[in-house]
Amino acid sequence: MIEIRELRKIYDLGAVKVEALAGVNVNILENDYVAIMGPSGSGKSTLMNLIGCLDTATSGEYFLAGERVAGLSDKQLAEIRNRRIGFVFQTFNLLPRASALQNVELPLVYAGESPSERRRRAREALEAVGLGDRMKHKPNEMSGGQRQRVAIARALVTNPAIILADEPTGNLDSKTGNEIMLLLETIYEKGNTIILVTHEEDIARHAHRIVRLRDGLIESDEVIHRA
Amino acid sequence: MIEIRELRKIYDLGAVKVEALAGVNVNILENDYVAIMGPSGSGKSTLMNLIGCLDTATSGEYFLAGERVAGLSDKQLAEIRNRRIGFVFQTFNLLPRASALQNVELPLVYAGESPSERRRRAREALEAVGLGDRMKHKPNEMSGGQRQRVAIARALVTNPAIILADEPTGNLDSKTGNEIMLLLETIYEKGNTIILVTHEEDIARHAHRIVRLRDGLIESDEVIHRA
Ligand SMILES: Nc1ncnc2c1ncn2[C@@H]1O[C@H](COP(=O)(O)OP(=O)(O)OP(=O)(O)O)[C@@H](O)[C@H]1O
Ligand SMILES: Nc1ncnc2c1ncn2[C@@H]1O[C@H](COP(=O)(O)OP(=O)(O)OP(=O)(O)O)[C@@H](O)[C@H]1O
Ligand SMILES: [Mg+2]
Ligand SMILES: [Mg+2]
Repeated sequence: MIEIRELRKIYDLGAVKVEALAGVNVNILENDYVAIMGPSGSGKSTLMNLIGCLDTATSGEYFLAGERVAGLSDKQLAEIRNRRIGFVFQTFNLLPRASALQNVELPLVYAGESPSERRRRAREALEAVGLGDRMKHKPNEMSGGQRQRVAIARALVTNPAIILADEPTGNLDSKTGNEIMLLLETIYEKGNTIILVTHEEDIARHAHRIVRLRDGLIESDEVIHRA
Repeated sequence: MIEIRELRKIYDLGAVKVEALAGVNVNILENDYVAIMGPSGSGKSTLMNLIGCLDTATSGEYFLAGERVAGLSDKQLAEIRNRRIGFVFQTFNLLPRASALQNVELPLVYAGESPSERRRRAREALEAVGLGDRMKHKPNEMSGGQRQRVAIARALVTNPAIILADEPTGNLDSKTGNEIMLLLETIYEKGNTIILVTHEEDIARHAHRIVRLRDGLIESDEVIHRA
């Protein structure tokens, strides 16, 4: 499903170049459940952005469902981002002037759903993350963990084939974090592919496989026995 | 040092009122080290904002070093925020167009330090959080955990009497998180007061006392034996 060969990403800041990914090789299968771990600054979010077609690599190859991503047009990339991928950003990236409901409806607007269908599905997604009573609130009228959950609901609302979640429980207490992991589990059982970045070992243990990054390279890639 | 009686905070959104704090009573001593825990949405950040004089309570009393905070002028509150309190925000709140160094220098500008002294101290604070090689980078040229560490460095650079840290390790891997906890420990040993919000039990165990919030009320307040 996802084949990555010698992927490199260099950020050029003029005076200095930062090699965020230094030649990453990884394959992720359909219905795989992978946790990506590693120190702060090791390249996790950079790798997620490349997988999610939000950014392009400096060199190397990325094949998504057999297609060479570097060869796709902007329009085709936008199509992939909207239809096949749900992204939970490390910094949430919510629209500040829109309510939780409006934020979660947005991917459904792009998908061309009718207003009543959008509303119904967005409401369902917010209830699934425990925010049924916060639908009309704007991001700055919510707690950090509530905003994180709006970002999660938005990523899941189109039922995308691939879910990329960058530290989805970073701002959640353990009980709420576990509820989110249970939600991801039900989605996983329906056949979706899940790639999640986390720095917490007990969150990572919900996955089937742990890939560890260090200094822009994969240090280890192990299947784990799930609890 | 901090005396709080029946503190209430109600957010009025017109159609709905949210009672974020429902009558909190807590005393925090000088050189205390308190961890605040509780579910997402239980009022932790709201309580931190009130303690940090960033917001005002709806009712109840807050005495800081014997002074009644509700009776202070805006100028006096700004003075307290700049001189006595260092705040690590849950959402970092860095200036997007300034470098890490400039962001960390900002509290020293308010404190009237000379440019060379500011530069020296900001550089030291960034090195203390492991970002010696990221000083010229802007926030969007850094990873999530690096931005979090810039926010921490900025809160510590004036050596404030009270440090309020809202989920300071939420975006950090365990090794980097432990380095930050060691840094807070050295500051604590110098006599500063530390109040930290965390949802991770093993981070909380670095503190001397754990206060647990639920639905805007204090559910428990226990001294713990430190590991
Ligand atoms: N500006 C606001 N306007 C309206 N409601 C708000 C506002 N800020 C917070 N709230 C609400 O007040 C309650 C407490 O929020 P607070 O941010 O203190 O929670 P928290 O314990 O820090 O949560 P988290 O662990 O998710 O960060 C939440 O239910 C939230 O929706
Ligand atoms: N836009 C950018 N410009 C320059 N350098 C960048 C940029 N984005 C990230 N970097 C650098 O690339 C490296 C990898 O960043 P990345 O965000 O992928 O790390 P990460 O593993 O997600 O870290 P964290 O756990 O702290 O979120 C870091 O050293 C960072 O400073
Ligand atoms: Mg990251
Ligand atoms: Mg909070």
